Amino acid sequence: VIQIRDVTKIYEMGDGTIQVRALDGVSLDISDGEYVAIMGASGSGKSTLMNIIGCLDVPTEGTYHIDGQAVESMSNDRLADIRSRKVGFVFQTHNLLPRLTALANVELPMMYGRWPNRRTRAEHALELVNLADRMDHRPTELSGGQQQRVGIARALVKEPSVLLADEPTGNLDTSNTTEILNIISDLNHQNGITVIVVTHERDVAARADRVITLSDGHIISDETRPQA
Amino acid sequence: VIQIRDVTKIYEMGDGTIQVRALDGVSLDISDGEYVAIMGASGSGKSTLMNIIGCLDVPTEGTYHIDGQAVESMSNDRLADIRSRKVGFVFQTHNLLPRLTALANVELPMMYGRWPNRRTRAEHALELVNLADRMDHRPTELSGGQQQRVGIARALVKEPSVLLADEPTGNLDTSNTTEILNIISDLNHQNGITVIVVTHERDVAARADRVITLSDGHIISDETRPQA
Ligand SMILES: Nc1ncnc2c1ncn2[C@@H]1O[C@H](COP(=O)(O)OP(=O)(O)OP(=O)(O)O)[C@@H](O)[C@H]1O
Ligand SMILES: Nc1ncnc2c1ncn2[C@@H]1O[C@H](COP(=O)(O)OP(=O)(O)OP(=O)(O)O)[C@@H](O)[C@H]1O
Ligand SMILES: [Mg+2]
Ligand SMILES: [Mg+2]
Repeated sequence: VIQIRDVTKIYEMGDGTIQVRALDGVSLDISDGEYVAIMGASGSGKSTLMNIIGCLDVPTEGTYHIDGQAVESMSNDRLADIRSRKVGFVFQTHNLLPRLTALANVELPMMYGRWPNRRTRAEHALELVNLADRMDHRPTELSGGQQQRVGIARALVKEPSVLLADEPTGNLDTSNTTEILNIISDLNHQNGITVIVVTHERDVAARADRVITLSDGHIISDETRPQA
Repeated sequence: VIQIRDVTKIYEMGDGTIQVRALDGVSLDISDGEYVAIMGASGSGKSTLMNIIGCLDVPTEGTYHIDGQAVESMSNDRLADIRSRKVGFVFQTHNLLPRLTALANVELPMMYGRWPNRRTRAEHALELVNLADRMDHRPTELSGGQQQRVGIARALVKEPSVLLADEPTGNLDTSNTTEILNIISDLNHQNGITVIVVTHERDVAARADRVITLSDGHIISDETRPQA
């Protein structure tokens, strides 16, 4: 359960005279097992919100509770544990390590902690995104869409309970986009994984049960699809 | 005029035992002032073809002529001149320098050669893509869509005669996508700039006069829209 109350994120530029208000008084609850899409114009605060939800960044004001516990009061160990075991993050720009192969990039999250069968898990994740035949390629030896899919495999390899995906299909053709969306839907419907996807594409948002729209750092709409 | 004949691009992996045939016998002519879209599945060779057209890479086999002159026989100076003055390139991953501001990144192509009013030209290019208020931000202080728009401004700032844009709107919302496509259409229709856009989105391809589709390194279709 994710609970965000009155969260504001302010970036101070240069000598502090310029303030960019990336998020402005955002409140939002997300329950376990929900599938939420976050939409909004470029610069509206979507990635900033995702970074806070994924504990990669902290609010300037407001509170953020995960499973009832305030993130501000968590120890570094607890935060690291959330980032590494509870949440899987697909970044808007893939953030792969350039000197490692696709396989090694997908194995990387499992280098700490006890993870039996690391290579097998990583290979399986790459098969899931149709990259079995590219696992020995480094990022510069992969197409844009292939790099994005490696990022998706890496986010899924530890079977997280929350998947945060920031524009996961932006560089993908129709057929790969459909496959990735099917994988994500299955993880949500069959495994009960909570999914939060940032997208500016209607057909990606159409797969979610609920669509939240940001504008200039505010939530301007929050629509739940009528359940079949 | 761009003339590509039987171009093949082979990447050799590791000890040379694995060959990736990224392009396989591609032939294609593009005339001055055309507006061409290149589509195809992820990994089909689109970015590889663009890099060869933009003189950022060389074919393994086949020939490439620009304005009647074979690229293989050009001096390094002539190649550098084409890359810096004739062609503007929007990369699939933005490739901005992380320690420079948006403004400095857009000015960068003008640091060599005589370019009067560099700052003014760069500011104008950033206004064109709605980023006047973000020109002092560095790439990490910009959203994904904003980074992509800086890349577009940088490609346009020298008013090139050929614009090569590899998925220029992948990270952009609908309104910014429309604006960028309008800018590109104007440059083509009013200024006669030759435009080659790689895209996997139908509505982006719809703006072009001609759509070329790649599959596994081959051209499988080349359709010219009936002229109104
Ligand atoms: N340096 C390299 N070494 C080995 N293989 C490579 C290299 N660069 C690209 N490839 C391979 O060549 C093929 C074509 O890559 P390319 O980047 O041209 O595809 P693309 O059509 O642009 O795909 P996308 O839509 O995903 O961006 C891919 O299968 C890729 O794995
Ligand atoms: N480190 C930073 N310093 C200053 N401003 C920042 C910083 N990071 C982001 N911003 C600004 O905060 C605003 C929100 O950025 P964010 O990345 O959350 O947008 P977004 O909704 O993800 O956009 P896109 O759809 O283009 O990816 C933008 O206007 C951006 O310029
Ligand atoms: Mg973003
Ligand atoms: Mg590509």
